[in-house]
Amino acid sequence: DVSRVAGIAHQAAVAKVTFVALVDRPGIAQTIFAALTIRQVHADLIVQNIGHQGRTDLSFTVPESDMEAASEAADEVRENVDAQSVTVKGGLAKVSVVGAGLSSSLEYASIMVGTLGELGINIDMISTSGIRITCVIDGDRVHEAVRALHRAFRLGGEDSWSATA
Amino acid sequence: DVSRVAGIAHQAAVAKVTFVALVDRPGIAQTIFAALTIRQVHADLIVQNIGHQGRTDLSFTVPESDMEAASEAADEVRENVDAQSVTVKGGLAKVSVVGAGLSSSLEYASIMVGTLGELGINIDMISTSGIRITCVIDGDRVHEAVRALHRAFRLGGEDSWSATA
Ligand SMILES: C[C@@H](O)[C@H](N)C(=O)O
Ligand SMILES: C[C@@H](O)[C@H](N)C(=O)O
Repeated sequence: DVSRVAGIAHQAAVAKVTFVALVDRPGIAQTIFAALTIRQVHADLIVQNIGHQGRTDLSFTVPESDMEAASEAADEVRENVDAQSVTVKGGLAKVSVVGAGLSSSLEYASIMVGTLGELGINIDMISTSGIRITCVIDGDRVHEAVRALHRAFRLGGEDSWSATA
Repeated sequence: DVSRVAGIAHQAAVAKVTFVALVDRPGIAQTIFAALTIRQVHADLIVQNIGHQGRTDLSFTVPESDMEAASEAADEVRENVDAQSVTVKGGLAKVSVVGAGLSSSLEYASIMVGTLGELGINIDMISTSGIRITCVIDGDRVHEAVRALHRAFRLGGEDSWSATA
């Protein structure tokens, strides 16, 4: 039942900045975001997953046009949070399935990642909420992904918008 | 300017299942979600961040009442996705700041993680979208966190709801 899906959103020219292996203790994320806020870095998506041996990675996406500034800001904070390194990757895109109650079943996420998997598109990051499932993928594949997701969720061409995915 | 924040949502009794170090190639997420869908596992939050040396972790949260079933389902799929292990952690909670246009500035995320950092509450996972910033934290600290976030975002007691954070 794909009726819960309202549309497909996408955003091209996305970059990702990652603090690799930072210390996983209270106050570390605070140090990072306070420093990035002062430098007026605008992050779209922020993702942190499980840590291992007391360290974890924290990533955020920015428009590719902000990649330089974001990377510089992250480098300045790196030592304060004892991150092993800061990595930056451009040429990415975000693609999102948008609707209501998408987390009521894994069916929606399954159709989305299944569609990308069939096309051989690797998923670089995943972030979901009740109304949105977002995958970060290679920027070269975004239009192909959007078209295929339209078909998979039986949407017309007009149910698509480019902006904040 | 905290006027964009509509309220604080939280969900107690949350568990997290993680596929540790699975192969980072197309179709892997598809295999996972197809298998979990068949077994009717309901995941709230799905997070995957950057990979290292061709492997990455993929986590999802479930209500603690589904922890057993979710962990068994994940174990059955583990070999198909060549994950080093599957870990399960209960006793967690989700707390979310909810509003519109929250990704317009890192200020909101910064106040949220700053509030948790001041209390010495460790952030286990982070996931954001334009209308929601969610942190997974230790379940014992959820009520303290919700109260402090109300103060930090200058909300009245009635701007809070417990449900899908
Ligand atoms: C890594 C970072 O999120 C840390 N766990 C914190 O609470 O600040
Ligand atoms: C790890 C998993 O997301 C993989 N990258 C995939 O595309 O399926």
